[in-house]
Amino acid sequence: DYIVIKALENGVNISGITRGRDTKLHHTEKIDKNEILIAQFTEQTSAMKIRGNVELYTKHGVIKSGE
Amino acid sequence: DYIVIKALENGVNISGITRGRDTKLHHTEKIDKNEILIAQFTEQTSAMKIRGNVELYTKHGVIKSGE
Amino acid sequence: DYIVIKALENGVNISGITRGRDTKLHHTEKIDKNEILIAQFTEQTSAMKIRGNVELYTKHGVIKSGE
Amino acid sequence: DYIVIKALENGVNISGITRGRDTKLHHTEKIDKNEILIAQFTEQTSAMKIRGNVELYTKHGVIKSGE
Amino acid sequence: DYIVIKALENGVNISGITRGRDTKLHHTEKIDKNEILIAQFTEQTSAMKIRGNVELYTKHGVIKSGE
Amino acid sequence: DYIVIKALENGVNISGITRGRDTKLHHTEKIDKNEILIAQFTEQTSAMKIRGNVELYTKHGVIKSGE
Amino acid sequence: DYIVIKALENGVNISGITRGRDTKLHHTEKIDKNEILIAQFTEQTSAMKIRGNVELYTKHGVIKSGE
Amino acid sequence: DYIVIKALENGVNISGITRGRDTKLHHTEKIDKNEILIAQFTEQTSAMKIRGNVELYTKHGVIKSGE
Amino acid sequence: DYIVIKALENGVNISGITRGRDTKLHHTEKIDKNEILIAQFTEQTSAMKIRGNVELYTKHGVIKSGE
Amino acid sequence: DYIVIKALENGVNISGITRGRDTKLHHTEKIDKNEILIAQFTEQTSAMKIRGNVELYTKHGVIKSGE
Amino acid sequence: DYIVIKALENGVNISGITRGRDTKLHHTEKIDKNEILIAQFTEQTSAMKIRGNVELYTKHGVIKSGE
Ligand SMILES: N[C@@H](Cc1c[nH]c2ccccc12)C(=O)O
Ligand SMILES: N[C@@H](Cc1c[nH]c2ccccc12)C(=O)O
Ligand SMILES: N[C@@H](Cc1c[nH]c2ccccc12)C(=O)O
Ligand SMILES: N[C@@H](Cc1c[nH]c2ccccc12)C(=O)O
Ligand SMILES: N[C@@H](Cc1c[nH]c2ccccc12)C(=O)O
Ligand SMILES: N[C@@H](Cc1c[nH]c2ccccc12)C(=O)O
Ligand SMILES: N[C@@H](Cc1c[nH]c2ccccc12)C(=O)O
Ligand SMILES: N[C@@H](Cc1c[nH]c2ccccc12)C(=O)O
Ligand SMILES: N[C@@H](Cc1c[nH]c2ccccc12)C(=O)O
Ligand SMILES: N[C@@H](Cc1c[nH]c2ccccc12)C(=O)O
Ligand SMILES: N[C@@H](Cc1c[nH]c2ccccc12)C(=O)O
Repeated sequence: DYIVIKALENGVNISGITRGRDTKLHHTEKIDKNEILIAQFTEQTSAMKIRGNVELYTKHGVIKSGE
Repeated sequence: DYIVIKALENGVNISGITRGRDTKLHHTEKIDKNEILIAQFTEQTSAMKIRGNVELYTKHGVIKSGE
Repeated sequence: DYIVIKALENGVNISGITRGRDTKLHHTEKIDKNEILIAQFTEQTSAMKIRGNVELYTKHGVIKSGE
Repeated sequence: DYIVIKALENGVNISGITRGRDTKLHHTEKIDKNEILIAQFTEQTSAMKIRGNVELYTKHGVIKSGE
Repeated sequence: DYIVIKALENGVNISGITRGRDTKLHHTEKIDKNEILIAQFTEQTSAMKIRGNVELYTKHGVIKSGE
Repeated sequence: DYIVIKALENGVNISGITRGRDTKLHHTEKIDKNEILIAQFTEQTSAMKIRGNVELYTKHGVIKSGE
Repeated sequence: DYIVIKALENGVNISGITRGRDTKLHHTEKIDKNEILIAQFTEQTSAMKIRGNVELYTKHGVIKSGE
Repeated sequence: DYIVIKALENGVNISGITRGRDTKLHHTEKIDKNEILIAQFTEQTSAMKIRGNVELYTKHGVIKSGE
Repeated sequence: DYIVIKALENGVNISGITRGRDTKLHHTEKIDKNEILIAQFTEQTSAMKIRGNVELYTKHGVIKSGE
Repeated sequence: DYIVIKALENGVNISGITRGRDTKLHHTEKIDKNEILIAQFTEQTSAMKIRGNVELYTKHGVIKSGE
Repeated sequence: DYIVIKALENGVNISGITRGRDTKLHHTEKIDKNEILIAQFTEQTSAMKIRGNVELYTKHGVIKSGE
């Protein structure tokens, strides 16, 4: 399972949230406008948090944040 | 299995509910308007509770809370 | 396998029913209007009972209790 | 595998039938009008019997008992 | 794998047929008009026989016995 | 995998054919008009033979024997 | 995996071909007009040969031999 | 995985090609007009070669050799 | 996984390419116009090369080489 | 699981991001206009970052970066 | 998982990229106009690079490089 994030503006943050008893952000990847991040869920990452304007492609459809 | 939550207002709460004999909230992630949380079910989390206005994308369709 | 329950009124009750020889309610989660609970079937929970007006999203479709 | 039963009247009975050599009712869950029961097949339960007016949601479609 | 049987008349018989070298009826469940039986294939049951007017829901479609 | 056989006349025969080196009929189940047999392939049964007028429901479609 | 063969004439032959190094017919089942044979691939049978007019139902569609 | 071959003329040849380091024809099955061969891929057979006019039914569609 | 190759001209070459560290052609099967080869990927074969005019049937669609 | 990247301009960068506790770029593959890279997720690679104008083909659809 | 590459011009290069810690080209297969290469992902190959005008058939659709 992976998701695809396309930045619609500069400075979009995608944070990985730890799997297990503890829940905290273990890494934040920054992408600028037109850059694309494709990220899997993994042994380390059981949730992700996205801040900034993006087009998000998932198995449940395409989600546009922002206006 | 993951779900996608897009906040439509500030201060949306997504709580993870413990798997096993005990049922309690183990973590609450807060997201503001336009932020997106993508969360899996895990060894720790067998249910989730969402408070606030969201667009929720799941395998059973898109659910809009709030008016 | 998970189901999604959106409360259409305050005081909706979602009870987990024990898996195994014994059949009893092991936990009741209460949600108010516009709150959403997403719950899996688990080692502890092999059935669920819902009281109150909800929109229920399952793999067999969307079910509206109440009028 | 689970089924979803929505009661259309009070006093609907859903009985679990034992898995194995023996075939008998091991538990009967009662639900009233507008209440919903979601039940899995399990190690204990290999058949179910429903008495009363319901809307039944299964992988083979929606079945309405009663008139 | 399960099938769903809705009785259209009183006194419908659903018999389970033994799995293995031997082939005989090990149990007959009786249901009356509007009652519903949902039954799995199991370690004990590798075939079923239905007598009486029913609506039968299976993965191969809906089958109406009787006229 | 199971098939569904609805008898359109009395005296329909459904025979199970043995799995393994040997190929012979190990059991013949007789059903009359409007009766339904639902039968799996099993450790004992790797083929089936049907004589008489039936509606046969399989994963490859519905087959009507007879005129 | 199984196939369904409906005889359109008397004396239709369905032969099982041995699995393994050797390739020969290990059994020929004869069916007459309107009779139906449903046969799996098995440890003994990795190919089948059909002679005579039939309607053959497979996962790749319905095949009519004969004119 | 199996394929279905219906001969459109007499003398159609279907050859099994050996699996493993070596690649050679281990068996050729001959079928005449209107006869049908249904053949699996097996431990011995990892490819097949067909000569003559046939209708070939596979998971990728129906292929007609010949004019 | 298999592919189906129908030769549209004489002298079509289908070569198997070795699986593993080494990459070379281990076998070339020649087919003439109207002949059909059906070939799996195997322990020996992790790629195939086709020269000549063919109709190629794969899970990604039908591909016609040549003009 | 693989993705397909077609470069729409020269100097497109596709970086592999390490799987595990550490999150850093372990390799960047450069492709020029009209070149295509097809890349899997692997034991080393649990995320990818794309910079430059591309057409990206994934299981969630086709994504065009750039204007 | 395999992909299908049809060369639209002479001298098309398809390179296999090594799986594992190291990322380099381990083999380049050259095909000329109208030749077709069908290639799997393998223990050695976790990415592929294509240079030259091709029609590329993948599970995510058909991709045409070049003008
Ligand atoms: N550490 C948590 C992270 C998490 C996943 N899904 C969640 C949903 C809600 C809150 C936290 C989470 C876990 O692995 O379970
Ligand atoms: N601790 C419970 C949490 C839970 C999951 N699904 C539920 C449904 C209803 C009530 C509680 C639950 C369990 O793992 O089973
Ligand atoms: N304890 C029962 C609960 C149950 C599941 N499905 C049911 C259907 C009917 C009655 C009870 C049940 C079991 O695990 O099997
Ligand atoms: N004890 C039986 C219950 C049962 C399941 N399916 C049935 C069909 C018919 C009659 C009984 C049954 C069994 O586990 O097999
Ligand atoms: N005892 C038989 C019952 C059976 C299943 N499918 C059948 C088809 C025909 C006749 C008998 C059967 C068996 O397990 O195999
Ligand atoms: N004993 C045979 C029965 C059989 C299954 N499929 C067949 C097809 C043709 C002839 C016989 C058969 C076997 O298990 O293989
Ligand atoms: N004995 C052969 C039978 C066979 C299966 N498929 C074939 C295709 C062609 C020729 C023979 C066969 C085998 O098991 O492999
Ligand atoms: N012996 C070869 C046969 C083969 C299968 N697919 C092929 C494709 C091309 C050439 C030969 C083959 C193998 O098992 O791999
Ligand atoms: N020996 C190589 C063959 C191969 C498969 N797919 C490829 C793609 C490109 C180049 C070579 C290949 C391997 O098994 O991996
Ligand atoms: N090292 C991280 C890389 C990663 C995957 N998905 C992510 C999402 C967000 C941030 C980092 C990641 C991991 O394997 O989990
Ligand atoms: N050696 C790398 C090759 C690779 C696969 N997918 C990638 C994506 C980006 C960069 C490199 C790669 C690996 O197996 O993981």
